[in-house]
Amino acid sequence: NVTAQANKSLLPNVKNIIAVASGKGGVGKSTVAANLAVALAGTGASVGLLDADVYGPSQHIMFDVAHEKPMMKDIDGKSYIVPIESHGVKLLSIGFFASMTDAIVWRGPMASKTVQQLISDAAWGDLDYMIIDLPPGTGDIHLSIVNAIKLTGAVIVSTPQHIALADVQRGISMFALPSINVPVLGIIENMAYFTPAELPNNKYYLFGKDGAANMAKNLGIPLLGQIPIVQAICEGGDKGEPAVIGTDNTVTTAF
Amino acid sequence: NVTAQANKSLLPNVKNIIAVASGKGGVGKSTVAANLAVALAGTGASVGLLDADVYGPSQHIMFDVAHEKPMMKDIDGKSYIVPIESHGVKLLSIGFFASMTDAIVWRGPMASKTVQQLISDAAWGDLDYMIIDLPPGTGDIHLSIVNAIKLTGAVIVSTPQHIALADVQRGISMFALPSINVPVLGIIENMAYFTPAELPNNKYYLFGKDGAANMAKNLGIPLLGQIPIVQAICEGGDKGEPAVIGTDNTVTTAF
Ligand SMILES: Nc1ncnc2c1ncn2[C@@H]1O[C@H](COP(=O)(O)OP(=O)(O)O)[C@@H](O)[C@H]1O
Ligand SMILES: Nc1ncnc2c1ncn2[C@@H]1O[C@H](COP(=O)(O)OP(=O)(O)O)[C@@H](O)[C@H]1O
Repeated sequence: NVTAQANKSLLPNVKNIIAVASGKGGVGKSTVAANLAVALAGTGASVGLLDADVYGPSQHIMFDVAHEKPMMKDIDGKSYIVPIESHGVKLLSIGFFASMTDAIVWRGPMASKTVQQLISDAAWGDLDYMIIDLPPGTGDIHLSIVNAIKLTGAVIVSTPQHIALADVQRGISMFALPSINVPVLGIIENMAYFTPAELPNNKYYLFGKDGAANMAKNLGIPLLGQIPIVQAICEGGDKGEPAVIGTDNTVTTAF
Repeated sequence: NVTAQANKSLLPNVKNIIAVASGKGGVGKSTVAANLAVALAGTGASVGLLDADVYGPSQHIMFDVAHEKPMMKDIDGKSYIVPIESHGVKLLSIGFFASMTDAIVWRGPMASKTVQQLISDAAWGDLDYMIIDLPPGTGDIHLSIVNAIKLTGAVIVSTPQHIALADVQRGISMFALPSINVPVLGIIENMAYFTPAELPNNKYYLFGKDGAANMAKNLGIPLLGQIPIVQAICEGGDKGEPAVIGTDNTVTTAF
């Protein structure tokens, strides 16, 4: 516990550390993290992005640097990993360090250790923001990150359906634990609706309407935005060029 | 290893055991498992569904039996868990046995053990099919299930985007391992497109076009179907009434 306190002095040169969380996989958490980082960098801020989604790292793909290998750099006789720069963001992902086809690799203590290294043994430099892409749900990686760094806050990404909300509640409960105590800065409702170009006044609520928005209202947590399903967002993820569409501006101004 | 062989005699009264897998969360794996089970039951077959998605069980919600508690039954002096029946399917989920708001509960060995109990200590009876809803990705739960039961085969659910395909490949590689050796019966591409009622001839490829379908073709694995995004499917999941829409018939005939 003394160690835990001491370790919270990691990343002293980063002004704001924001974790992006989700109740379950596939809600667009990594996409929001990527686009948030790029949007913040677009305002002139210096931004880092730590891909801690150990079971499914994707930031190295979404920033189109999947085949790069981070260099090492000596500072005062100690060796540090140098983040890769792309789209104005400094990036480290465990995706850089594992073969793309490893079936069962990053489990338990080894995964936590690797994430810790990407925090304490990396040359992040001075940053206005660091965005941390957490694994979906709750678990050991979350605990070890929260114990290692002083998080400014967490943003929770959800889709609208009711069935997703119990998972969101679980995440909120985790951040509220006294031993964790991370402020939830807001909820982002992703894939909130679809509007075809041919019918610009129509909103199709494919995954339900306002589920996460209502939850935010009921819990008194800010709704940072409702992002529609936009093909360009998905294509951006595939191509490695974050689309920074729509509500990311709402989200950035929220910070 | 002798134990592994012996254990593969579990569930001797089940004719076909089909695992539903996915490379990552949120692709609709649980939805496909639920609707496949209901569709098969609709053909007159006796069907069981084992929710082994320990980190995010949802079948008890999707079958609208979230608040039921399975009974115990004595057979030859041993106590067995009685599956809950809903929509013609016999169902067991670890969701019946954990509080809805437990933040960090089902980890590692405890999760595997619980799943094993739902297999060996449950009164499934004679079944034509058992569908197993696996956790997303690959890991210990997959290994322990595969070691415990002789799987007829696995169905992999994916969404179309390129970024999802590496994860699918990882799952295929796992099933192909000699120590695992489970036939991949096919790939289902879910959320393949959206067609608004007002524009019935339009297909919007919101998450990309044919990604999983092309992968299936390239790997010589049957494409069991391409399921569109249909609001009724999502609403069915929220309400607890599996929608059994569209390609589930294709999928059922595939069996
Ligand atoms: N608003 C959106 N519109 C269209 N596609 C999206 C949107 N948000 C996310 N996606 C796509 O959905 C997929 C899943 O998103 P991802 O960020 O990987 O989810 P998670 O990190 O929660 O598992 C990705 O292919 C991504 O490009
Ligand atoms: N084809 C579809 N059309 C509309 N909604 C869908 C479709 N498939 C799945 N969904 C919805 O998407 C959400 C995620 O599906 P789920 O089966 O829980 O995914 P997974 O098990 O892969 O995490 C659920 O709310 C579900 O109802």
